Amino acid sequence: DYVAVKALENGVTIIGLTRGKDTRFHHSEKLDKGEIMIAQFTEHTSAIKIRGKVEVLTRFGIIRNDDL
Amino acid sequence: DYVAVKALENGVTIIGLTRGKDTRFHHSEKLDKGEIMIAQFTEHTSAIKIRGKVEVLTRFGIIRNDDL
Amino acid sequence: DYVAVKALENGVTIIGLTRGKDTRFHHSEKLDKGEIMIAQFTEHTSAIKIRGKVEVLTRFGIIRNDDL
Amino acid sequence: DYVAVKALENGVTIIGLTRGKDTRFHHSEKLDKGEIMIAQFTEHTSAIKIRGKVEVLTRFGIIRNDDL
Amino acid sequence: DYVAVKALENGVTIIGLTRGKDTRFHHSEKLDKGEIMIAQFTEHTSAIKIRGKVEVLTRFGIIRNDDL
Amino acid sequence: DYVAVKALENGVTIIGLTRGKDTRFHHSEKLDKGEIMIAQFTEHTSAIKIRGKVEVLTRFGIIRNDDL
Amino acid sequence: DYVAVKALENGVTIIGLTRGKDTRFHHSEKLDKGEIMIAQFTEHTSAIKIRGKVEVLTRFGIIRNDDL
Amino acid sequence: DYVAVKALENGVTIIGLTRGKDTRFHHSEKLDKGEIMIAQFTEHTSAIKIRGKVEVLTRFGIIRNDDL
Amino acid sequence: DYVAVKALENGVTIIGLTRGKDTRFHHSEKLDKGEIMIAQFTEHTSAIKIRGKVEVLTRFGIIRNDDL
Amino acid sequence: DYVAVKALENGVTIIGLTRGKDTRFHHSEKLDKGEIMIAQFTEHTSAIKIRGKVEVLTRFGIIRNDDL
Amino acid sequence: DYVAVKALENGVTIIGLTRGKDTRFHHSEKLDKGEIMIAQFTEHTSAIKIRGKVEVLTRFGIIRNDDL
Ligand SMILES: N[C@@H](Cc1c[nH]c2ccccc12)C(=O)O
Ligand SMILES: N[C@@H](Cc1c[nH]c2ccccc12)C(=O)O
Ligand SMILES: N[C@@H](Cc1c[nH]c2ccccc12)C(=O)O
Ligand SMILES: N[C@@H](Cc1c[nH]c2ccccc12)C(=O)O
Ligand SMILES: N[C@@H](Cc1c[nH]c2ccccc12)C(=O)O
Ligand SMILES: N[C@@H](Cc1c[nH]c2ccccc12)C(=O)O
Ligand SMILES: N[C@@H](Cc1c[nH]c2ccccc12)C(=O)O
Ligand SMILES: N[C@@H](Cc1c[nH]c2ccccc12)C(=O)O
Ligand SMILES: N[C@@H](Cc1c[nH]c2ccccc12)C(=O)O
Ligand SMILES: N[C@@H](Cc1c[nH]c2ccccc12)C(=O)O
Ligand SMILES: N[C@@H](Cc1c[nH]c2ccccc12)C(=O)O
Repeated sequence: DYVAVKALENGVTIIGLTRGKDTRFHHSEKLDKGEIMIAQFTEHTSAIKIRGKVEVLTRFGIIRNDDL
Repeated sequence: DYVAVKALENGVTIIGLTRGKDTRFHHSEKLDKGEIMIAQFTEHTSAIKIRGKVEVLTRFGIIRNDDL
Repeated sequence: DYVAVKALENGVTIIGLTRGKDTRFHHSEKLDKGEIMIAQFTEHTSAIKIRGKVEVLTRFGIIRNDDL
Repeated sequence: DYVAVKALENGVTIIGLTRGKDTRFHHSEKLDKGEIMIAQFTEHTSAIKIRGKVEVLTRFGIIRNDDL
Repeated sequence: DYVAVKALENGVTIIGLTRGKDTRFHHSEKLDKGEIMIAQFTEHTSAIKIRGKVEVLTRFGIIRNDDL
Repeated sequence: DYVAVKALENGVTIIGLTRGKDTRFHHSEKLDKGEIMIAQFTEHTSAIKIRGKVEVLTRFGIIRNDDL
Repeated sequence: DYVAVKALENGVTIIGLTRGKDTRFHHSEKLDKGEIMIAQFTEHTSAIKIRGKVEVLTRFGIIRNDDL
Repeated sequence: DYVAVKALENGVTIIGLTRGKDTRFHHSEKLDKGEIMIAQFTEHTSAIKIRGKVEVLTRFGIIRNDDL
Repeated sequence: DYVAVKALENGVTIIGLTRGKDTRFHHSEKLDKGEIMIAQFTEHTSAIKIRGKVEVLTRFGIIRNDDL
Repeated sequence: DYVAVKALENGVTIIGLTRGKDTRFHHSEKLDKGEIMIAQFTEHTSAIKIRGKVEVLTRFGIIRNDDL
Repeated sequence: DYVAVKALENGVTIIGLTRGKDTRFHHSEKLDKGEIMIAQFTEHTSAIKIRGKVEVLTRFGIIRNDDL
């Protein structure tokens, strides 16, 4: 499974949280406006946190946060 | 399987409950307004509890609690 | 498989019933109004009982009990 | 696989029938009006019998018996 | 796989037929009007016979026999 | 996989044909009008033959033969 | 996988062709008008040939040959 | 997987091509008008060639060649 | 998986390309107008090339090239 | 999984990129106008690059580039 | 799983990010306007980053970034 993220502004961050007993940030990818990141869940990533204005395509629908 | 959560206000918490005989909180992730968390069920997380105003995309539909 | 529960009032309880020959309550999670719990069926939980006003999203549709 | 049952009156019973050569009742769960039970088929439960007024969500559709 | 049966009258019987070379009745469950039985196919049950007025939900559609 | 058969008249027969090199009848179940039989394909049954007026629900649609 | 055949006339034949290097007829089942045969593909049957007026339900749609 | 072929004229041929490094005809089945053949892909058949006027039901749709 | 090809003119060729490090033609099947070939991807065929006017049914839709 | 490509002009190239740590071109197939190539992802091909005017059928929809 | 990318301008880059504890760029493929790349997630690629104006077809929908 993966999610697809389109940055709607500069400075968006896609953060991978570790799988396992412990939950911490293992990677943070910076996106500028218009850049796209398609990220899987993996052996090392069991949660993804997103900061900044984005459009996210998930299996269960689309999330936008630029209207809040 | 995962769920996708969009915080509609500051101070939202996404809580992972332990898998197994015992049920307790193993992690609590704070989200500010607009932040998004996409969290899987895992070897360590068999239930997720959410506090605060959110929109949640699940396999079975969308939940919002800002109208209560 | 999981179900997603939104509490429509304070004092809602989500009860896990044990898997196996014996059927008893192994955990009861209290939810306040607006709180959301997304709970899997697991090695230890083969039935879930819910008390209080809720909206439940299941694979087979949505259940509400606030109109009874 | 599971079924989701909403009790429409007090005194509803959800009965688990044993899997195997022999078919007998191994557990009977009482539900009051509005209470919800979501019950899987399991290693020990291969049939479920329901008494009382209910709404049942199954993979193949919804059953109500309050109109009979 | 399972089927869901709602009894539309008293005295309905749900009969389990044995799996294997031999085909005979191994269990007969009586249902009164309104009672519901949800029965799986199992290691011991490869056919189900139903007598009396019922509504049956199957994967392939709904069967009623009260109009004959 | 299974098929669901509703007898539309008395004297309907559901015949199980043997799986394997040889094809012969191993069981014949009589149904009276309104009786329902839900029969799986099994280790011993790889074909099913039906005589008499019926409605049959299959994965690929419904068959009726009372209009011929 | 199986196909469901309804005979629209007397003298319909459902022929099983052998699986393997060699292709020959291993069984021919006669159907009279209105009779129904539901036949799987099996370890011994990798093709099915039908002679006579029929309606056939397959996974990919319905075939009738009575209009030719 | 299989395909279902209805002959729209006499003299239709359904040809099985061998699976493996080599591709040659291993069987050719003659169909007269109205005859139906339902043929699987198998350990020995990885391609099927059809000559003559037919209607073919495949997983991806229906092919007719009588209008060319 | 397979594709189904209907030749819309004489001299259509269906070419199998080898699976593996090396990519070359291992078989070329000639089709005359109206002939149909249904070809799987196999241990030896990981790409298929088609020359001439055809209609091709694939899992993802229909391709025609007679309008170019 | 595969994709189906129809060349809309002469000189279209379908390029296979190697699977593994290293990403390089292992094969380039030339297509003339109207020719069709249906290419799988394989042990050796984990990405496909296409140059020239084409219509591509993928699991997720159709891509054309002749309008740019 | 794969995604399909159509470059809407020159100088588009498709970047593969490494699978595992460490997240870094292992390959960057340049696309000119109209070129198409269809890229799988693999043993070595668990995230894909895209720079430049594109249309991306994913399992969950289409992303364009030329309107920002
Ligand atoms: N190396 C990471 C790459 C990755 C995948 N998904 C992510 C989401 C966020 C951040 C990094 C990632 C991993 O395999 O898990
Ligand atoms: N380390 C946690 C990360 C996580 C996944 N889903 C969660 C839900 C809530 C809190 C933490 C998580 C785990 O693998 O289980
Ligand atoms: N520790 C419990 C957590 C849980 C999952 N689903 C539940 C439903 C109700 C109560 C607790 C739970 C378990 O793994 O089973
Ligand atoms: N201990 C029981 C719990 C249960 C599951 N489904 C049920 C249905 C009815 C009664 C009890 C149950 C079991 O694992 O089987
Ligand atoms: N003990 C039976 C219970 C049962 C399941 N499905 C049934 C249908 C009819 C009668 C009994 C049953 C079994 O496991 O098979
Ligand atoms: N004993 C039989 C029961 C049966 C299943 N499906 C049938 C269809 C027809 C007749 C009998 C059956 C079997 O397991 O195969
Ligand atoms: N004995 C046969 C029965 C059968 C199944 N499908 C058929 C189709 C045609 C004729 C016979 C059959 C077999 O197992 O294969
Ligand atoms: N003996 C052949 C029968 C067959 C299956 N599909 C076919 C298609 C064409 C011709 C013959 C066949 C086989 O198992 O492969
Ligand atoms: N012998 C070939 C037959 C074949 C299957 N699909 C094809 C496509 C094109 C040409 C030949 C074929 C194989 O098994 O692979
Ligand atoms: N020999 C190649 C054939 C191939 C499949 N898909 C491709 C896409 C592009 C170029 C070549 C191919 C392989 O098995 O991988
Ligand atoms: N060699 C790479 C090829 C590749 C697949 N998907 C990609 C996405 C981006 C860049 C390269 C790739 C791999 O197998 O992983």
